[in-house]
This record gives sequence, C-alpha cells and structure tokens, in this order.
Amino acid sequence: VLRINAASRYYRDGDAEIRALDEINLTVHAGEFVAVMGPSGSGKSTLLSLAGALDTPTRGEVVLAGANISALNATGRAAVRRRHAGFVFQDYNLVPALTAAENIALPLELDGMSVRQARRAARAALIDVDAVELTDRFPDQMSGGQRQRVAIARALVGERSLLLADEPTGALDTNTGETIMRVLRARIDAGAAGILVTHDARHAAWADRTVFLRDGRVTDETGTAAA
Amino acid sequence: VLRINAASRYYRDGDAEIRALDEINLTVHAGEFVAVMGPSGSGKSTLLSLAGALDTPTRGEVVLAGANISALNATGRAAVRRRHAGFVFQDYNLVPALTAAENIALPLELDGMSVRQARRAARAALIDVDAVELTDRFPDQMSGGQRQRVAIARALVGERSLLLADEPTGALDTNTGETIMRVLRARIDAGAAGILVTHDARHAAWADRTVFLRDGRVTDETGTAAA
Ligand SMILES: Nc1ncnc2c1ncn2[C@@H]1O[C@H](COP(=O)(O)OP(=O)(O)OP(=O)(O)O)[C@@H](O)[C@H]1O
Ligand SMILES: Nc1ncnc2c1ncn2[C@@H]1O[C@H](COP(=O)(O)OP(=O)(O)OP(=O)(O)O)[C@@H](O)[C@H]1O
Ligand SMILES: [Mg+2]
Ligand SMILES: [Mg+2]
Repeated sequence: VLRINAASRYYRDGDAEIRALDEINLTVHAGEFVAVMGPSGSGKSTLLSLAGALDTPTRGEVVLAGANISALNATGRAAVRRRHAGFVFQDYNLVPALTAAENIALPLELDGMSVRQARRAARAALIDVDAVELTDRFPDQMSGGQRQRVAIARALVGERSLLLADEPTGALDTNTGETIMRVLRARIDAGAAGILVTHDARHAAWADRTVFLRDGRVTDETGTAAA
Repeated sequence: VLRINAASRYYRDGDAEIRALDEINLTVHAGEFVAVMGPSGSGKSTLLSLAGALDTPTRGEVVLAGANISALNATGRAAVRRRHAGFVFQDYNLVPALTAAENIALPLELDGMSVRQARRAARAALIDVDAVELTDRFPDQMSGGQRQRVAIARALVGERSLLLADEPTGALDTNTGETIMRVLRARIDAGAAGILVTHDARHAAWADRTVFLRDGRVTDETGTAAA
C-alpha cells in the first residue's frame, strides 16, 4: 500500500537547512499496523504528510497505492490522497461551518455517495468513537477530546486503504483512548494499512511494529515485523 | 488566589441544556498545585476558563485575586486576567504572525515592559522549555509539540500568580513532558498557584492534590490537600 524510499524533507530557515526527515525508508502492507514514536520535532508529522501525499519529498520517493506522488501535481496528489488515505490530523482540522456528522460525511459525499447514505455512515462512525451525542454540534461547541474523536471518525469512513493517525489519543482520557485503539486495530485486521504516531507506548503496543525517529532519522525498530 | 463557589456553566443546544459544569467548588492558594483529571467532555477546559476569567459562570461565583469576575464586564475581566493569570490553552492559541519569541514577549510588552527586556525574558523562557532554536520561527514552521512548548513559555513569563495549564504535555514525548512538569513545579514552589488539566496520572502526581471531574461535577479528590 505504501512504500517510502530514501525520502528526505528539508526546509530553508534563513540560511539554515532544517532536515525534518533524512533518508527514511518505510513499507506498510495491507493489514499491517506500524507505530511511530520519537521526541517532539523528530519528524513524525512530516513522515505522515509524505505518506499521505499531503507533501512531496525533497529527495527520494513515496509510492502510495501504486502512484509515485513526486510525479503528480497538487491536483493529482489530492485525487490519490482522497481515494486511498484517511487522515487524523494532529490539530483535527475540522470544518468550523459543518456539524460533526457533516464533517464526517464530507469525504463520502466527495466520493459521490448520496447525502442520505453518507449521513448513515457518519452516524455509525460516531457510535464507534462513542460520540453520537455530538452529531449536530459544531466544532466550537465541543471539547478538545470531542473534536479529536470526530476527526478520528472522519478518517474511518469510506474504507480507506491507508489510515494515518497523528497522535489521535493525545486529548483523550485512558478509557476513551483504549476504545479508539480497539477501533483502529479492528480496521487494520479488516485489511487497511495503518501508521499511528503516538507518544504513548501503551498505544504503540497495539501495532505490529514500532519505528523510532530522532532528528528526522529512524534510529530503531521493534516488534514482530513481517519476517 | 482563586476561589470558585458553587459555580455552574450551562449551554443551550436547541432545547437541551448542557451542564458543562455543575456546582463546582475549588480554592487554590499561592504555592498550591492542583491537578484536574476526568474523561473527555467532563468540564476540565470549562473549569479553567472560569478560573482564568475567560468566561463567566451561569451560576455561583469566581473570585480571582480578590475580584469577583461576575461583577466585571469583558474589559474588566481582561484586565484581571492579564495581570494575574498565565494560560496554556489546549490548542495553544499562538499568534500566527509573530515568531516564538514575539509570542512569548507579548504579555510582558502588554504589561508595559520594554521590547528589549521582554525579549530577554522570552529567551529565558525558551531555554526553560528546551526550545531556544525556535526563537525566530513562526507557528506554521513548528511541530505540534514545539508550538505547545512555546505556549507554555508564554504562560511562564511575567510571574503570574495563577498558572492555568490545559493538557500542556499532550503533544510531548515523555522526556520533554517531564522537563515541563519540573519547570511548573518550580514555579509553584516559588509562590504561584497552579491548576493543571491532564490525562496523565504520572503528571498529576507532581501536584499537591488531584480533583476528578465527571459530567461537570467533582466526583473525587485525592492527594495531600492542605490540612
Ligand atoms: N458552546 C457550547 N455549546 C454546547 N456545549 C458545549 C459548548 N462548549 C462546550 N460544551 C460542552 O461542555 C462540556 C465540557 O467541555 P470541556 O471543553 O470543558 O471538556 P473537557 O473536560 O475539557 O474535555 P477534553 O478532555 O475533551 O478536552 C462538553 O460536553 C462540551 O461538549
Ligand atoms: N515550514 C517549516 N520550516 C522550518 N522547519 C519546519 C517547518 N515545518 C516543520 N519544521 C521542522 O521540522 C521538524 C519536524 O517537524 P514535525 O512536525 O514532523 O515533528 P513531530 O515529530 O511531529 O513533532 P511533535 O511530536 O512535536 O508533533 C521540526 O523540527 C519542525 O520545527
Ligand atoms: Mg507532530
Ligand atoms: Mg479540554
């Protein structure tokens, strides 16, 4: 589903070069769940945005669902991303003018699904993340953790082949966090590929293997990687 | 420093009444560090915004540094808040057009401090949160945890008598989180009063006592409360 080959992402800051990612290799197959851990600023969110074709590498290549994203323009990348990736952003990124259900239904309506069907799927996703009472609430009427759960629900609809979750339990208490991990694991077992960025080792434990980043590089890898 | 007396905060949602907080009592003295824990949606952020005069209670009263905030208008509350409270918001709330150092210096410049002096204090705060390399970066050039640390540094300048931190370590790895807790604890020991909202029991352990919220009410309290 995803192959990242010697990918790097550099930024210019004045005359300094910031190596957000440096020569990263990562492959994730269908049904595989990879956790990514590392200090603040180590490149985790950058890795996820390359994986989901939100950004292009400065060097190396990213192949998502067979498409080399460096070969695409912004429109091409958006098309690949919309069909294949479900994103949970670190800052949630909900549409302020839409209710929780409308936010969740949006990717499905963009897929061409009827509003009626999309709303039904949105309701099911809200039940999964234990947030059905939030259906008609707007983002500014919800708590941080409630917005996070709605963002998770949005990533779960439409059976995307690659789930990319950037610290999806950061604003959640332990119990709610466990509920979310169970839902994510079920999705992977049903065939999705998943990358979970987390600071919580107990959540990383739900994955099949964990990759450790530091200063834009992979420093370690643990867990039962496919032999 | 802070006395909350039978305070409630209700919202209208159509014809439903949402009790974000219901009859809360809380007193925090100088040098006292209180942690607040509870499930997502239980009222923690709401409690912090009442404590810091960002919001007024629907019932009951909030007295901050001797001022009854229900008796003040928005301008009056802003004045009390600016002088007495240092806030770390759940979504950081940095000014996008200002660099890290400028964001941190802003409360001091609003206090009337010279730009030169304010920048020096901002640099010291950046050192405290281990983020001095971010001095001239803009918020959109920083990672989630980097923004969070800048938000923390901003709350620490100006020796505010009440520190209000809403999940300030949510986006931080364990080591960086420990650094932040040590800095907060040092501030409390130096005389500030502090309320820390957290989902992490290991961070709550740095406080003198922990208050547990559920559905807008206090359900439990633990720790060595002042006898
Ligand atoms: N404008 C609003 N209209 C309706 N309900 C609201 C509004 N703002 C907040 N609420 C509700 O008030 C309750 C408490 O919210 P609060 O943000 O204090 O929770 P919290 O404990 O901080 O949660 P989290 O851990 O998820 O950040 C939630 O159920 C929330 O949905
Ligand atoms: N536009 C930019 N210009 C300069 N540096 C940037 C820019 N965007 C990101 N960076 C830097 O790239 C590095 C990696 O950022 P990234 O957001 O991937 O970190 P992260 O591991 O997700 O951190 P966190 O755990 O704090 O969310 C950081 O040092 C960050 O400051
Ligand atoms: Mg990040
Ligand atoms: Mg909150």
